[in-house]
Amino acid sequence: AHFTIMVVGESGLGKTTLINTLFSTELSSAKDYRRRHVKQLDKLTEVEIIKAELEEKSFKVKLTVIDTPGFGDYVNNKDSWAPIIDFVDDQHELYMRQEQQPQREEKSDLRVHACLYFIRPTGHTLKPLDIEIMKRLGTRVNLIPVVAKADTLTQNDLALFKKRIRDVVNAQGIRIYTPPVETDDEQGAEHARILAAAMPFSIIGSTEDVTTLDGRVVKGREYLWGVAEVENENHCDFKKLRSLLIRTHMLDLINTTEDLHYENYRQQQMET
Amino acid sequence: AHFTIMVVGESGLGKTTLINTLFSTELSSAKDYRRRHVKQLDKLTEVEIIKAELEEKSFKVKLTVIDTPGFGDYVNNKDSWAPIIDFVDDQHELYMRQEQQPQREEKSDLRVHACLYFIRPTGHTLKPLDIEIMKRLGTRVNLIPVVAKADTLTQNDLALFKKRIRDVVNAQGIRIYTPPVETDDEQGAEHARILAAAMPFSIIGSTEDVTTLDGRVVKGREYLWGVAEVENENHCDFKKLRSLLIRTHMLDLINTTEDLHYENYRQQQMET
Ligand SMILES: Nc1nc2c(ncn2[C@@H]2O[C@H](COP(=O)(O)OP(=O)(O)O)[C@@H](O)[C@H]2O)c(=O)[nH]1
Ligand SMILES: Nc1nc2c(ncn2[C@@H]2O[C@H](COP(=O)(O)OP(=O)(O)O)[C@@H](O)[C@H]2O)c(=O)[nH]1
Repeated sequence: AHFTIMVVGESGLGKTTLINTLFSTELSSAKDYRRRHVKQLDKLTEVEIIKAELEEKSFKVKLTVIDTPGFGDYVNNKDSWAPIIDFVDDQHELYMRQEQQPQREEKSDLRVHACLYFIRPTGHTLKPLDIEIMKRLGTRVNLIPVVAKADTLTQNDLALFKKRIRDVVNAQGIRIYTPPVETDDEQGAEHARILAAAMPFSIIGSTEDVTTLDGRVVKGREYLWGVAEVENENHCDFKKLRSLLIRTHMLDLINTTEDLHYENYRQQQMET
Repeated sequence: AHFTIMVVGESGLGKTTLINTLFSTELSSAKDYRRRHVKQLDKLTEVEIIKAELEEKSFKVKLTVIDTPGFGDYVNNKDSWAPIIDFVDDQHELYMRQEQQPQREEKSDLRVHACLYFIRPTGHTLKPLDIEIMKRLGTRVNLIPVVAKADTLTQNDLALFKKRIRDVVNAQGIRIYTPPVETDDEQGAEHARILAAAMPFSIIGSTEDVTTLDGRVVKGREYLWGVAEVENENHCDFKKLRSLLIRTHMLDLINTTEDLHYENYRQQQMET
């Protein structure tokens, strides 16, 4: 299987760390800030393609992570979403042309199956730039917004922040990926409802093993006042996100990309 | 005495909370995000002037806080520093004109004695916009950069982040306020060195009383994994900042503003 994830968000929101945490793979060093900032000075939001082979339990997945260094980091971010939106459209375009070939050998396919959009945890509300790009992404790709660095927010702050984000998403008509609820599978339906109710997922990322105050060794962020745990569902929604992406909904993410988003793109191209 | 502080930084960095924590005064509600965001939609970085009477121990201080809502929050932040820099210059201008009057009654004086610049705790380095505005502020006002929401960073992250900020500040020639070291007062000199070594000060802000895991009631942020304490010097530099601003260096901040920054401004005006 071939699974392509795109991570979008300004630098410093823990995107690299989250990918490494999700896939327990050192795809790139989170500390390598200098290299990525050099790219930003070219004032070009490039997309960085990072490939890896994953062996998640019983299946082997070709994972591609599309990073978007520089997005939102400039003094002037006007149209900084354009390279990202173009990239998504281009993959549909490339696939479409390959499909139209009389001889169709092994197609290269980088169509994005899931786009994780990282929201800065200000505690206030979505920024104008967030709204601009999420609107454009939501109609083209399975958009999964996450609250980055959720260990910045107390329980109350987080609940309020999530509510405000959901209000703005509804008011602005931003399309978010929602796990489908199958009526014939009560347990699966319940799981889908739980996932949907938790969105946007709050995220804490870490590949470090640390020891909690009560002696457990966990993946987490060790502060002087305690350990924020990645896999503790009271601390954040990391397990829900991982479950959605890798366990329960990878197939649905792939299918909706091929059946819905790709077909939308083809139709729009045919009409113009 | 009349003390004017300016807080500069994008929204959501805890500026309002910090002012309330510093002065134990509800100057404005940190939760009132909606009102301030309305101003931003006018695409105008205004300055908001908040006045209060302070009774700090033995002296009474007329405190004015200049807030800068909207700074850095737009899609295009080009020249968003201009209203802020203009405001600082304008206060010198206004004072200068009053001084030049034949009849000089009670002058109104809003010259900024200290400018707290809030740095977003990305863990990476200063953003281009930070550098742009700090360069311009540093030559006009006592500039005190702080690492906002320092409870976002683990001990190691924080130390590295501070070091990188100091490297960029030096490389870019940004002028930071440094407490003067008087050679005839060993204790004061040692205190000044300790303050200077801690810069940029890491900040955690909170006006809430919470109970720590070991039963103490403190000002802090209560997470499920522990309490980040405002006045614990292992957790952040809040006490150092408060000491500098209110206890040990308020007079020096006022004097350098009147003797150094104001005189610089006057000279530049005379020469043109
Ligand atoms: N508070 C907090 N910091 C994090 C988290 N994940 C990563 N970081 C830190 O944030 C900084 C930037 O992380 P990085 O993964 O490089 O962010 P990127 O620029 O978005 O790829 C590093 O110092 C990380 O240790 C998190 O969940 N919470
Ligand atoms: N993690 C963290 N959050 C803070 C801190 N200070 C304030 N906040 C939260 O950040 C959000 C924005 O604070 P506010 O003072 O309104 O920020 P402002 O927009 O810069 O004035 C609120 O939810 C605060 O509770 C802090 O030191 N650490």
